[in-house]
Amino acid sequence: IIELKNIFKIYTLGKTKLYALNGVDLSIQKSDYLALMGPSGSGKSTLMNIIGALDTASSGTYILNQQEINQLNDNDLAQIRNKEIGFVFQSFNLLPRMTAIENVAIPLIYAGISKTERLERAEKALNSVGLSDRMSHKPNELSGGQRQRVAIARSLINNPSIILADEPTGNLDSKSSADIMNIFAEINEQGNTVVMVTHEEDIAQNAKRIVRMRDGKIENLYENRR
Amino acid sequence: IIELKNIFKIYTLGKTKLYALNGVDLSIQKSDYLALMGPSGSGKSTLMNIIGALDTASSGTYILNQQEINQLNDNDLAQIRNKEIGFVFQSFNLLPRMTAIENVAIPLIYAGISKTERLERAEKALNSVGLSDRMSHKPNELSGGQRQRVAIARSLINNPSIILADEPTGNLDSKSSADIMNIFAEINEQGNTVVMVTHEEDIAQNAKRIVRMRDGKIENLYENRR
Ligand SMILES: Nc1ncnc2c1ncn2[C@@H]1O[C@H](COP(=O)(O)OP(=O)(O)OP(=O)(O)O)[C@@H](O)[C@H]1O
Ligand SMILES: Nc1ncnc2c1ncn2[C@@H]1O[C@H](COP(=O)(O)OP(=O)(O)OP(=O)(O)O)[C@@H](O)[C@H]1O
Ligand SMILES: [Mg+2]
Ligand SMILES: [Mg+2]
Repeated sequence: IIELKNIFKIYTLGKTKLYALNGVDLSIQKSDYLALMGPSGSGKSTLMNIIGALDTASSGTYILNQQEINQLNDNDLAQIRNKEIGFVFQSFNLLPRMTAIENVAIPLIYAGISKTERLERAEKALNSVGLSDRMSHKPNELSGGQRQRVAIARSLINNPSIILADEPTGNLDSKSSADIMNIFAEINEQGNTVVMVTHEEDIAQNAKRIVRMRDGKIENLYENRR
Repeated sequence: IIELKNIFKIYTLGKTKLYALNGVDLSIQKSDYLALMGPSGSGKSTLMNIIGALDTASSGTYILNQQEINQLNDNDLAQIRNKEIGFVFQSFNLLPRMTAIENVAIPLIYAGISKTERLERAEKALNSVGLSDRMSHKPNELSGGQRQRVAIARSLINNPSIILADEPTGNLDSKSSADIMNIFAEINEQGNTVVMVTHEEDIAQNAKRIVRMRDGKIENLYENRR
């Protein structure tokens, strides 16, 4: 369902060109569970942003669910981002002046859900990540790992068919990490696709396949025998 | 050099009182190397902020280098924060409109160092964390792990005698993490004190002592036999 061919992402700073992605080919099937690993700065977040339709490649093709992404108009793209894809950002990107429950409910506004149902579903999502007693806290009244879990809850709220999680356990202790891995396993067993960036080998072991990047390219890709 | 006795940190939200720190006693000697671990929300960052004189306790005493912290005036506190203590924040706290080298040089402005020397020293610090080719990038032109390394470089620039690092390798791959652990080991061998929050057992193994927190209290504390 995700087909990336010869993807380049080039930044121009003054006279230098920086190849954040330097010719990436990647195929992801429905209900795949991929761990994306690699050194700091190797292009993982850049690749995730392109897969998530949050950024466009400088060149190459991206076919998502049989549609060429750069042929779609803004409305179609927004629809995909909101309904098909759940994104957990490496730096969470929570709205600072809204509470945890309000932050989690935001994707449902776009989906046209009533306020009562939005808050009910947001409460349920926060419960599933262990934050039922932090719902009315704003981000600056939460710990780092609590903010990360709010971001995870928000990504799940629309029941997306593709979860893209960039370092979802980077600030979590082993128990909280295990809870998140259980959630992702469950989502994947229901037929959804999970792509997760991680720098921790133990976390990567939860995936079906492990893809390693280096210097803007995919270095190797192997099945994860568990 | 760090003596915390019966430290409480209480937040009042509406009618509820939240005990982020619920009676903490901790002694840290000169050239100690402590790893602080515990579940998400257990009070690690709150404790670090109090040790770093960035926040004040609701009650209890904190003696730093034989001085009771809440007896000091603002000037003395600012001096300590700038010259004695290097702080790596869990969320980095870089200034978005300045480049990496400018961000790293900031603590030296307060110290009254000339601009030429500031940029020289900042360049050296960025070099030590592997970012010599990213000096003129702004934070939004850097990867998550690169921002983390800029925050680490900034904390070291004044050669502080106490390093407080909150999840310094949360976004780093194994090679970058190893580089940071080597830097901390070196600083510690020179007689400086390191306190590091981490959720990764391998990273904690670099420390001399491991302190575990739970629900705002210290649960146990043991020597790390390496
Ligand atoms: N301003 C605030 N108002 C209310 N509660 C707060 C505030 N700041 C923090 N808290 C609460 O205090 C507790 C301790 O927070 P702290 O950031 O110290 O946790 P932590 O151990 O660093 O967690 P993590 O591993 O997730 O970073 C958390 O449960 C958090 O919700
Ligand atoms: N706007 C930009 N302008 C210039 N260079 C950029 C920009 N954004 C990212 N980069 C560079 O692109 C490279 C890839 O960045 P990316 O965020 O994808 O890395 P990453 O693999 O996610 O790293 P990390 O593990 O540290 O999060 C980095 O070297 C970074 O410096
Ligand atoms: Mg990244
Ligand atoms: Mg914390």
